[in-house]
Amino acid sequence: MKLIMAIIQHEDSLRLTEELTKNGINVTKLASTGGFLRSGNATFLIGTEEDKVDDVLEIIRNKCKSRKELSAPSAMYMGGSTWPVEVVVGGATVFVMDVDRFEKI
Amino acid sequence: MKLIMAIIQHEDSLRLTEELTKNGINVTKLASTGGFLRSGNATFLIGTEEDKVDDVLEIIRNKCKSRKELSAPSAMYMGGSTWPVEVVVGGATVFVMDVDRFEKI
Amino acid sequence: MKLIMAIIQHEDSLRLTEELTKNGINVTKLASTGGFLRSGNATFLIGTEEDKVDDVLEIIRNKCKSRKELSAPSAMYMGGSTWPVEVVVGGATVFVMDVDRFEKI
Ligand SMILES: Nc1ncnc2c1ncn2[C@@H]1O[C@@H]2COP(=O)(O)O[C@H]3[C@@H](O)[C@H](n4cnc5c(N)ncnc54)O[C@@H]3COP(=O)(O)O[C@H]2[C@H]1O
Ligand SMILES: Nc1ncnc2c1ncn2[C@@H]1O[C@@H]2COP(=O)(O)O[C@H]3[C@@H](O)[C@H](n4cnc5c(N)ncnc54)O[C@@H]3COP(=O)(O)O[C@H]2[C@H]1O
Ligand SMILES: Nc1ncnc2c1ncn2[C@@H]1O[C@@H]2COP(=O)(O)O[C@H]3[C@@H](O)[C@H](n4cnc5c(N)ncnc54)O[C@@H]3COP(=O)(O)O[C@H]2[C@H]1O
Repeated sequence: MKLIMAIIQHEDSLRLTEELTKNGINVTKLASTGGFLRSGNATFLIGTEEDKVDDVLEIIRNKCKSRKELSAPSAMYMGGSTWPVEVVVGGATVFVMDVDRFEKI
Repeated sequence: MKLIMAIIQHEDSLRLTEELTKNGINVTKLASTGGFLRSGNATFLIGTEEDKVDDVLEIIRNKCKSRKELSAPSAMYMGGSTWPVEVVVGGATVFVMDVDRFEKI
Repeated sequence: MKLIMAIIQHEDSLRLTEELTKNGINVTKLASTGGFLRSGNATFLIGTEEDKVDDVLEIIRNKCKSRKELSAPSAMYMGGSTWPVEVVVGGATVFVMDVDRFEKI
């Protein structure tokens, strides 16, 4: 059993949920916020057998698009500049982790 | 150290929190949503020593009940039917994961 | 790749986010609730290379302070007493976990 934690953009959340459910893949969604842009995104928890991990990643690749966003001025600590800067937000940031034990109670 | 991630039904959240606290078990709760029924549930994060994992699972088993729910019509992508279908929602879906390092700062 | 899950106090969330971003460390924030005090706190997800884990922990140590809080009466299941009791809430509770696979899609 593996746990996939995928941080995706708010705009793709519904489309991805529908596609996962259509393929019989269970998912739990958490509302989250990005540290840099401070805007709402979504963190998906997907527990799945190891041999299905690639299928899930393929679905995420098909349903989650990268977009250009303007960073909020408050986010520009780096160079101290206060002008909004354009950043590319990727389709998904995905962590696949090992699960010792899985139980349905 | 292990991290237990337990997805439980909204109705059992308070009762489970009280029982865990009564047994001196620390817990952090996250509001979450199920992918299929789209209704609110709860994801519990419980960091505990390996020899206490079975105790925690026993408490979850005692406090979290399975229930019959009607699936929202919008959730029925599978066969294309739009009639609500009865599903059994289990007491808890539990992932136990290994923790490399645990620190209280 | 490691995933750091840090549960921190609400009051330190903004300061910690700014410091992590200033150091080029990506973070995703989840709103959470403590099991004992029942008050809102924050769970940070930080995916980072293994050789940067100590830097991240150092930033958390610098930006997250422990505080004395009064426990809500409802939280006192332990001895049955209903008087609020003073507890020390630590700066952060931190889990570092191994990541099998990391992908930016
Ligand atoms: N210090 C910095 N300087 C300049 N540009 C920066 C930056 N930090 C982030 N960015 C840019 O801003 C986008 C949005 O970041 P945000 O933190 O709001 O939202 C992030 C965050 O919520 C999450 N994320 C990404 N990498 C992560 C990691 N290693 N650990 C935890 N969460 C991560 O995924 C969302 C999208 O990330 P993505 O990399 O596609 O897109 C990022 C990246 O292109
Ligand atoms: N492997 C996994 N990874 C991540 N999270 C997981 C998971 N397995 C379960 N969950 C979480 O636990 C909740 C209850 O799941 P359970 O399997 O007991 O109860 C499920 C199951 O009986 C049924 N169900 C789920 N997906 C289905 C599908 N594609 N077709 C038919 N029935 C489905 O609907 C109930 C509610 O599902 P919902 O998604 O709303 O809510 C799920 C979801 O939030
Ligand atoms: N092993 C673990 N797994 C998952 N999450 C964990 C955890 N250890 C700590 N946390 C999270 O970190 C918050 C702060 O914990 P801390 O131990 O510093 O500070 C704690 C501790 O000093 C005290 N406390 C917690 N449980 C207690 C109990 N059963 N009896 C007496 N004091 C308790 O109350 C403070 C606030 O606790 P609260 O539950 O509201 O909030 C907790 C909880 O959200």
